[in-house]
Amino acid sequence: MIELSGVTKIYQMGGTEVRALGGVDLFIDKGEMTAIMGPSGSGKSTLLAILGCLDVPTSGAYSLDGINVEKMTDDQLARVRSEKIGFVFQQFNLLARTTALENVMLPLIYAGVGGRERRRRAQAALDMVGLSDRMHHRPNELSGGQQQRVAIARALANEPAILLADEPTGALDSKTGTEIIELFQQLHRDIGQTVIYVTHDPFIARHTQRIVRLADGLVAGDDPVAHP
Amino acid sequence: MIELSGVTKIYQMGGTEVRALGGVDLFIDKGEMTAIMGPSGSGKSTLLAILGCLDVPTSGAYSLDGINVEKMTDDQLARVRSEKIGFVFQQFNLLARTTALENVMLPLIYAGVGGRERRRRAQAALDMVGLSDRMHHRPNELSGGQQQRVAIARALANEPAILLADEPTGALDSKTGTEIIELFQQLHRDIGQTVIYVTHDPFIARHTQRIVRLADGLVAGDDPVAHP
Ligand SMILES: Nc1ncnc2c1ncn2[C@@H]1O[C@H](COP(=O)(O)OP(=O)(O)OP(=O)(O)O)[C@@H](O)[C@H]1O
Ligand SMILES: Nc1ncnc2c1ncn2[C@@H]1O[C@H](COP(=O)(O)OP(=O)(O)OP(=O)(O)O)[C@@H](O)[C@H]1O
Ligand SMILES: [Mg+2]
Ligand SMILES: [Mg+2]
Repeated sequence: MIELSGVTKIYQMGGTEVRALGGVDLFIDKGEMTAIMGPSGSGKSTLLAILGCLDVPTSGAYSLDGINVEKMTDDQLARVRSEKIGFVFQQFNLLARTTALENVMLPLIYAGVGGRERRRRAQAALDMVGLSDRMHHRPNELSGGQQQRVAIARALANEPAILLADEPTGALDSKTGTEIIELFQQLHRDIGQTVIYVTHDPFIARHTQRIVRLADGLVAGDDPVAHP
Repeated sequence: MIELSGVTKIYQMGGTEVRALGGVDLFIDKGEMTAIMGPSGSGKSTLLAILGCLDVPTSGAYSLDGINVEKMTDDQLARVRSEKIGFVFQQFNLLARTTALENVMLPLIYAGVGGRERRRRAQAALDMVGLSDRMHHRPNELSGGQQQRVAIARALANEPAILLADEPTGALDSKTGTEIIELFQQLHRDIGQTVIYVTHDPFIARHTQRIVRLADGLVAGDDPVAHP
């Protein structure tokens, strides 16, 4: 389903080289639920961006459902993203001038969903994350954790086959964070979603089947979770 | 030192009213170290912005070192902020087009610190948060946790009398987060800094002398910590 081989990401900065990823091999099956952990700067967001077809490796290969991603055109990448992938960004990346509801409807527009169904699905997604009473607020009229939950609702609204989430509970208190990760578990069970999330929180990471650990741009550990 | 009486913050949205703060009384002594906790949307960032003179109450009074803040002019507020307060924003608010070092030097410029001393202090602050090797990166060339640490270094560079931090470890792994909060404890001890930070993490909150809990815009609890 997801196969990375020898993936590197190297930034040239003047005379020096920053190795964000130094050669990652990773195999993730359809329908698996995986957490990615590691220290600040270890390459987690970089890895997730490559998995989500938002960035390309410097070298190495990425095969998604048997298709070589690094060989795709921009149009093909855009189609994969809108059809298969829901992405929650570490810093949310909401559109500032539109409401929570409009932000959540956006991927549904790209997916060609009609007007009434779009509104219904977006409202349902916002309801799932506890924000029905904040639908018409713009991002600067929302708290940090509310913005994060809008970003989550936006990623879920199209019921994507693959959910990628970068620290989805980072701005949330433990009760709200647990509710969100239990929502991910439920979608994973009910619609067989492949879920990959980055987290710093060991308690949140234990809600998965497997934990991949990064350190300095390399996989340092890859272990099953005893009781997800 | 810090005295809030009957502080409210009310937003008018079309026909409805959002009570971000519904009447807060709070007394914080010079040199105290306090954590503010509470669910997402309970008013923590709103409270911190008022304490940091970045926002004004809808009603109620704020007395800082015996001076009525809600009666100050914009110029007086700006001077209080640059002389007394270091603020770490929940979403960092770094300048996108300037490097980490330049971002950290900015408050030192406002405080009238000379060129060479500014550079020395900014480098020392970045070193304290473990980012000496990322000084010349711009924010989009830094990981989420590295950006957060730049925001922290910026707040500390001027050795402010009052440090206000909105979820300063939210984007950090537990080891790096603990290092940061121990740094706050050390400054609190060594220079008698008044430290107030918002956190969702109960482990991080226990590194203080006192925990204030908000719920729905009101103080719901205010208790000493047994072993800070
Ligand atoms: N400009 C605004 N207009 C309307 N409502 C607002 C505005 N800013 C904040 N709010 C509302 O005020 C409430 C408190 O917001 P605040 O940012 O203080 O919460 P918080 O405790 O920091 O939450 P979090 O833990 O999610 O960061 C929220 O319910 C939010 O929706
Ligand atoms: N555009 C860039 N140019 C240069 N270096 C970069 C760039 N983007 C990221 N980096 C570096 O690559 C490394 C990995 O970054 P990444 O964002 O993947 O880390 P992370 O594991 O997500 O960290 P965090 O937990 O702090 O979010 C970091 O050391 C960062 O400084
Ligand atoms: Mg990251
Ligand atoms: Mg907040």
